Amino acid sequence: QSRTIALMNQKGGVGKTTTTVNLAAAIAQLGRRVLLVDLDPQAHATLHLGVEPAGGESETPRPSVYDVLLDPAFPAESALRKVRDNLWLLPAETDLAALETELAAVDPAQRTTRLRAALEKLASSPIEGGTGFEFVFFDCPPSLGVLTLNGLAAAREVFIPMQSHFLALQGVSKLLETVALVAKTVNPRLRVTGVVICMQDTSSRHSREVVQDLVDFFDQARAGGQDVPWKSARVLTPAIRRNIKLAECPSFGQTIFDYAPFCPGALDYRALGERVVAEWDEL
Amino acid sequence: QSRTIALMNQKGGVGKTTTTVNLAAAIAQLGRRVLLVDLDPQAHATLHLGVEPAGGESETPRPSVYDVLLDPAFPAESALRKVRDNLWLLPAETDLAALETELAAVDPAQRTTRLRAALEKLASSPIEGGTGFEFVFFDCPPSLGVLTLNGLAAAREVFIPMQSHFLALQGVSKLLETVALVAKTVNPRLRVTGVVICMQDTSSRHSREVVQDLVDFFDQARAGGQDVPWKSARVLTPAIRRNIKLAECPSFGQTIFDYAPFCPGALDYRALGERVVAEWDEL
Ligand SMILES: Nc1ncnc2c1ncn2[C@@H]1O[C@H](COP(=O)(O)OP(=O)(O)OP(=O)(O)O)[C@@H](O)[C@H]1O
Ligand SMILES: Nc1ncnc2c1ncn2[C@@H]1O[C@H](COP(=O)(O)OP(=O)(O)OP(=O)(O)O)[C@@H](O)[C@H]1O
Ligand SMILES: [Mg+2]
Ligand SMILES: [Mg+2]
Repeated sequence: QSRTIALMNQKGGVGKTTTTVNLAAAIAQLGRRVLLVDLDPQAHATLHLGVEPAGGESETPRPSVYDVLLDPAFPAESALRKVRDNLWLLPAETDLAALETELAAVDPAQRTTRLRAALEKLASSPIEGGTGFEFVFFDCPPSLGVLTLNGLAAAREVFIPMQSHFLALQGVSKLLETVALVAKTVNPRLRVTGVVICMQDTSSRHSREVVQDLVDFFDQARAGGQDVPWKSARVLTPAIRRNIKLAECPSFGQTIFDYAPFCPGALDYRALGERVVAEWDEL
Repeated sequence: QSRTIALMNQKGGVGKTTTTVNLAAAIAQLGRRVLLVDLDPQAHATLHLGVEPAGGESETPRPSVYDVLLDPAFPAESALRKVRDNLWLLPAETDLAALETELAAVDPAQRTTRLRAALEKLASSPIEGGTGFEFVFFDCPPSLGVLTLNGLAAAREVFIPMQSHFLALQGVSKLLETVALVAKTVNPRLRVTGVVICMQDTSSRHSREVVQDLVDFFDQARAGGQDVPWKSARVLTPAIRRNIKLAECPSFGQTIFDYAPFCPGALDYRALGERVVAEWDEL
C-alpha cells in the first residue's frame, strides 16, 4: 500500500514543483521509499533534482515519463533514476508538450489512464532494496490537460499548492470541478486531502483572511454532507514561508536539504513531511 | 501615434496582471490617455480594477473583448469602460476560454489579427474628451495560444514580466521564439523592448545573477548584429520589489495608487511609469 499524491494547480508559479521536490525529499530523509513523477514538459522537478532532462536540444536519449505515456508496454522501471537515498525520479523531458498532441490520437478510454497502469506494475516491481514505493508524488503542469489528468487518474489524493492571495482564490473552483470530473469518470477514489500554502509573506492579515476563506469553504463542504471529493480537505500546516533559498537551490540541482538544511524553507518542508508521514502511519 | 505594449509571459504568476494594471494606472495618473485590454479568461485585470467580468455565473450581459474577437463588425468602443481618470478598460469575461475553440474555426489569416483590426478603428474614434489613446497595454494569459497571439499581433512592443529566479529563465527562449514567429508572419514591427523584474526579493545575489544573465543575453544579441526582434530589449529599471500591498489591493478592486500610494510597490510602479512615458516623449 502506498500514499499517492498529485500536486496540482492550473495556475502557474504557485509552488507545485518546489513543494513536490522538497516534500518528497523530506520524506525520503525520514527513511521512506519515495517516487517523484515529473509530468511537466518544463521538466522543472527534473532540473531541480540535478537531472538533465532528455528532449529538445539535449543529446540525452534517456527514457522518460513520455515513453511510459505513449507505450503501454514500456517498462517504467527502466526510466527510473535514483536521485537521493530513498528517492527515485521518473523524469520528464522537454518534448513532453508534443505528447499532448500525440496522446490526443489515443483512444479516450486509455488516454488518461496510461500512467496509472504503469504505476500499478511498478508497485510490485523489485527496485533496488525493496518493492515499489511507500510514497508517490506527481508534479503536474500548470494546466488541466491530458498530462494533469493522467496524474489525477493515477493518484489517490490531491494536494493543492497555492499562495494566500486574493487572485489565487479565483482559480480554485475550476480546479475542484476538474477533480470532481476525474473522480466521477475514471478514479472514484480520488480525494482532495490538502492545501499547501506556499510562499507565505510573514502572516499579513490579508494572508490570514485568504487562509480563513479556504478553511471556511472546506468546513462548509463537510457540514453540507455532500459526497464531494474535497470533503476531507484541510489546509495543511505549517504554511511554507517565503524564503529566497527555496528559489536559489534549483539552480544548483539541489533540494533545500542539500543546499541549506536549517533555513526556514527547510524547516517548513521538513515539518510538512513529518506530518504527511505521521498521518499515513496512523491509518 | 501611440505606444502599444503587450505584457507577455507564458509562465504563470510572474506579475503580468499586476504590472499591466499598475503601470497603466501610473501613466494615467501622469495625465496620459491609457487603454488596458484584458485578454485573459481569468479576467484578473478586470477584477483588479474593480469591474465584475461578464460570463460564467455572472448575470452581467455587458460586452467584452470576446465580442471584439468573435465579430469583426462589433464596435469596440461600446465595450470600453472608463475605470479611472484617463484610464479605460476593454474587459475580459470568464467565458473567454471557450473563445479559443471558437476562434479555431476562423480563417487562420484572420484568427490572430482581429484585435489589431479593432484597435486600428479605435485609434481614430472619438472617446470622451479625445481621440484614441496614447498608451495601450495588453494583459496576456499565461499561454502562447490564440489570445496571446492576438495581443502580439496588435502591439508594437512586448514587455516580459518575470521573476529573477533560476527557474524563471527556463521559459524565456520559448517566449522569444513565439515573438519571432509573430514578427515573421503577421507583425513585422513587433519588438521586445523590455523585461520587467517583478516581485524581487531584496537584492539577493541570486537575483542579481539572474538579472545579469538576462542583461548579458540581450547584449550578446545586440553585439551579434542579427535582426532579432529582441535586439533593442533592456531589463527595465526599477525592478519591482516584493510588497504585500500589491497582492492585497486586487481584493478591493483597487490599483496600488488607490490603496497605498506611497508604499514601495507604488513607488516602483510610478517610477517605471515615468520612465515608459519619458522614453516615449524622447522619440
Ligand atoms: N516558499 C518559497 N519562497 C521563495 N521562493 C519560492 C518559494 N516557493 C517557490 N518559490 C519560487 O517561486 C517560483 C515558482 O515556484 P514553482 O516553480 O515551485 O511553482 P510551480 O507552481 O511549479 O510553477 P509552474 O506552474 O511553472 O509549474 C520558482 O522560481 C521557485 O523557486
Ligand atoms: N511585487 C509584488 N509583490 C507582492 N505580490 C505580488 C507582486 N506582484 C504580483 N504579486 C502577486 O503575485 C500573484 C501573481 O501575480 P500576477 O497575477 O500579476 O501574475 P500573472 O503573471 O498575471 O499571473 P497569471 O499567469 O495567472 O496571469 C498575485 O497574487 C499578485 O497579487
Ligand atoms: Mg512546476
Ligand atoms: Mg495575469
